[in-house]
Order: sequence, then C-alpha cells, then structure tokens
Amino acid sequence: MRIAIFNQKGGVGKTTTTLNIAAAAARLGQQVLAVDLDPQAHLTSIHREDTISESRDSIFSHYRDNRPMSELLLEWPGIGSIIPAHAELIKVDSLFGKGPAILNKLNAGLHALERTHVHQLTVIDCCPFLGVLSLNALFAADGLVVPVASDFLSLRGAQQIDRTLKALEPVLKQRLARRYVLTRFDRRRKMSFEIHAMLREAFGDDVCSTVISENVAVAEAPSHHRDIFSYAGQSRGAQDYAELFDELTSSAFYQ
Amino acid sequence: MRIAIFNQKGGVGKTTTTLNIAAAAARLGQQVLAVDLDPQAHLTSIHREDTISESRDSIFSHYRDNRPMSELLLEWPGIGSIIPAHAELIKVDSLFGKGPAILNKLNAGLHALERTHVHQLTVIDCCPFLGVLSLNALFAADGLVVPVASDFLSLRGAQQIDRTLKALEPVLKQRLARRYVLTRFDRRRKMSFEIHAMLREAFGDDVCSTVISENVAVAEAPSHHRDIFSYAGQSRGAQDYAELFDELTSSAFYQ
Ligand SMILES: Nc1ncnc2c1ncn2[C@@H]1O[C@H](COP(=O)(O)OP(=O)(O)OP(=O)(O)O)[C@@H](O)[C@H]1O
Ligand SMILES: Nc1ncnc2c1ncn2[C@@H]1O[C@H](COP(=O)(O)OP(=O)(O)OP(=O)(O)O)[C@@H](O)[C@H]1O
Ligand SMILES: [Mg+2]
Ligand SMILES: [Mg+2]
Repeated sequence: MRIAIFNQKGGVGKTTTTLNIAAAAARLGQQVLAVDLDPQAHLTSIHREDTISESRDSIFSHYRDNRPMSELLLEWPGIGSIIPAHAELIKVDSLFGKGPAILNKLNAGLHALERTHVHQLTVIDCCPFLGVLSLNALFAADGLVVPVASDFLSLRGAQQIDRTLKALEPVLKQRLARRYVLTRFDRRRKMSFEIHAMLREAFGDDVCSTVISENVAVAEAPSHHRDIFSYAGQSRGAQDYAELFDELTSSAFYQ
Repeated sequence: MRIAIFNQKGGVGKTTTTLNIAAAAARLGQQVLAVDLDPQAHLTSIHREDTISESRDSIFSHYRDNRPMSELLLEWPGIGSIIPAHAELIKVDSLFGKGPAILNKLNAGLHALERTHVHQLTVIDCCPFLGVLSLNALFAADGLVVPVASDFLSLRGAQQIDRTLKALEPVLKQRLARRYVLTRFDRRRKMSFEIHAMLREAFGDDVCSTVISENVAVAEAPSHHRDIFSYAGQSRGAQDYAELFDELTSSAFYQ
C-alpha cells in the first residue's frame, strides 16, 4: 500500500509520522520504501547527516531527468529503503507547475519501480505546501494519513484538507481513503481533549482512536538518526506509534 | 520598520510571533500593520472566524489585479490593521513564478501605501515555503525575525535559512538584519537548552536572549481570536513576548 503523509499545516508531525510508521512496518518484517518529497529534506537528514549533495541522486532527478526511481534507492537499515529529497525540489512548482501530466509523475515512477521491487508499504513524506509535489503524493497514494497536532491552528489546517480533497475528487477519480491522527497530545492540557472531540465531530470514524503522545523521546530520536523504536523502544512514543500502525493495518483503511 | 517573520520549517511559531509582536507594539501605542502572506490564512483567521471570502479583498488582489494595498486594509482592534490572505494566494508561484519583477511587488505596494498611511511597525507573516510569496516578504523587509522551535528538526531549518540568506544577498543587495528567537521553550527538557546552545554557537549575537516559553495560553489564544496579552496578560507567554519586543526594539536590529 502507498500512504501519503500530508497536512499543509506546518510542524504537525508529518516527517515524524512517516519515519515511525515506516519503522513500525519494518519491525514487523515488511519491505518498506520511504519517499522524501520535501525540498527541506528532513526525512533524508534523519537517514544520514548531510543530505544528498547531488540533486541527481535525489527524487528531483526523477522529475528533471526522468531518472528511474530504481536508481535512486538508498538502503536504510532497520527501515528498508529511502528515495531522498534535495533542496532543488523547490524548483518543481515553477518548472512544471503548468501541465496536468506532471501530477502523475510520482505515480508513474512508482509503478515502474514496482515491476522490479516489492514494497508492502510505501510512505511518502510531504512538505507543508499544497503544490505540485504534494499533489503528486496524493495522486500516487492509495490512502492518506493526516497528522494533526493537538492545537487550534492545526485543527484549522485539518478542516482545510477535507475541502481540498473534496475539490480534488473529480481529478483523482476516487475518494482517497484517509485517516486523521492526533499528534503531540498532551494529556495535562484541556485543549488536547477539545481538539480530539472537535476532530471526531468533523471527521467521525476517519479519526484514529490512537493518539500520539507528546513525548520528548520522539523529538530527540531524529538527532540520533533513529526512529522512536530503536531510540527509546519502551517510551510512550514508541507504544503509540506501534498502536497507530496496528490500528491502521487492521482497519478498512489498509489495502 | 518592516519585519518579515520567516522560517521555512513548519509550525515553529511564525503566525504566533507575528500576532504577538504586533500586539506588543500596539500596546505601546504604535500604529501597526500586519500582512498575512500565507495562503492558509491562519493570521487572518485569528482576526476573524471566516477568512476573507472574496480573494478580491485580500493581498492576492494586489498581485492579480494590482489593487492598491490601501484598499485592502482591515481594522484590527487592539492591534492596528491587517491586510488579509486568501487561499488563492497558492496560485502566485505558478502564475508569477518566472519574472524577477514579481519579487518586488510587495515592497512596491508597501511603498505606495506608506505615502498615505503611517505604520511604525509592519509585520509580515510568511508560509513555510520559500517561494515567490516569502521572497516578496524578504525583499520588502528591513529585518527578519526567525522563530525556531526548541527541537532538532527546527534547528536544522534555521541552519538552512542562513544559507538561503547568504545566497540571496547579491539579489537583496544588502545583508538583511536578522534575529533568531527560540520558541516553544520547555525548561523541563534538556533538549531545549541544547538547541539554544547550538543556535548561539551558529549565530552568536543574532540569537535573542529572550526565549518564548512553551505555554498553553499562547496556543489557546487564537481560538478566542485574541493575542496573548488580551487573552492571558499575566501568563508566561505574555511576559516573554513583551520581553522579546523590548529586546528587539532596544537592539541594533530595530530601525
Ligand atoms: N509526539 C511528539 N512528541 C514530541 N515532539 C514531537 C512529536 N511529534 C513531533 N515532534 C517534534 O515536533 C517537531 C515537528 O515535527 P515534524 O517535523 O515531524 O512535523 P512536520 O509536519 O513534518 O513539519 P513540516 O511541516 O515542517 O514538514 C519536530 O521537531 C518533531 O521532532
Ligand atoms: N510558545 C508557545 N506555547 C504553546 N504553543 C505554542 C507556542 N507557540 C506556538 N504555539 C502553537 O504551536 C502551533 C504552531 O504555531 P504557529 O502556527 O504559530 O507556527 P507557524 O510557524 O506559523 O506554522 P506554519 O509553518 O504552519 O505557518 C500553533 O498551534 C500555536 O498556537
Ligand atoms: Mg516534515
Ligand atoms: Mg503560520
């Protein structure tokens, strides 16, 4: 299954959720591909310290040079593979922003890759901007996970996504399966529970029961180039992400 | 003085900082203009519940129709004025992404506005994407405030900005004054102090001494359409933002 991790609101845990869902699947023996579609390449930087120096070795090359995605795979021990991002991805909107064919580029590239490489799970990390790159992710995905941080401005972002997806349905030619996941949930704050209630009221069963707790280990792990399970396997964050993966895969969402 | 609040990293407190710096200045009697340059219009939504329904009444109209900014001003009690954003701003990159003249559009608009309207402070809220809109803010600004959330992925974002600004210097024809402000600082976390030390090591005196504490009141205020001072004037967040404004205005940064 291909899952896009998208929310145009910034800092809600997209990269963190991409990383830890990928790791959860890998720990259960799945072959996982992570695709970094963010010009800021945060997921790529967690894989290794200096981000890919050559844009030719990143997903940008798929867009600019039609380089096959099989040539862009990097091994990610404990996770599977990653196709890294690069700062030059910022040019994709202005270089290719006009034609409709561009929206299918990632999808086409993944189809070609899947003829020779099996991945039970492909997770795509998106940047906080609804441009050509994120639209590529939505067009390539079987389902969408929308992390929503437990605060009001993030809730507002979630409401915007629902409208965006409705507007895209004629073009996507399907109703993209989606799950909203509350992240950075602080049980000491009334606000966290209010946001959860408002999210449920808006999106009903599309809201995961699992919430990801605010847990400093989750924020520390990236600085050690680790996912939450290998960094702090007994932490609240690790338990929550394991529970989230379990909930996603045992629901109608998973294909 | 015109200050752009920019960081391409998402969710670091740009909108929150724009709002509360504007309010801090207004409380000291300054005439303040807030410009919302984010297609997601979060600052605009704090001003009032439903964002501007007509893009014609937003800053997008300045780009698309050359509408004078004086016609776009909305009163914001307790703050001054706001020029609102609109979802259609997302089109600016693809509509105007090519020519160099577009980068000066906001600057030119503000110059025209300033012939008839006095604002001691203009604060510009940016979206988490270094496209035409954010570049407009950088070109229009006398100085830049970079909120940096107290975690590793946000620190990485701050390091990218420094490189971006260096690359822009030939085009900007000046070294844009900048201040980095640590936000969402949690004193119980070792990580917060580590990030502060690393930020200081990288940017020295460009790093504010004031840090904005993680304080739930700061996150609740937007849901009541309030800045931190009017929502919770005795809170830690209010004290920190007052202190931040004081530090910025009594330093070489302020023009
Ligand atoms: N459950 C959590 N507990 C503590 N910190 C968290 C948690 N989830 C995310 N964070 C931290 O919050 C910050 C924002 O998360 P992240 O970068 O994953 O969000 P994002 O949506 O990918 O941001 P962007 O929009 O910039 O791409 C990161 O520093 C991350 O480590
Ligand atoms: N000091 C703080 N204490 C508690 N919550 C905070 C603080 N600063 C910001 N927040 C909350 O964190 C979230 C992110 O802040 P904000 O939306 O201002 O960041 P941003 O950089 O403008 O995000 P984006 O990149 O999406 O534009 C908001 O819900 C905000 O209310
Ligand atoms: Mg991210
Ligand atoms: Mg914002």
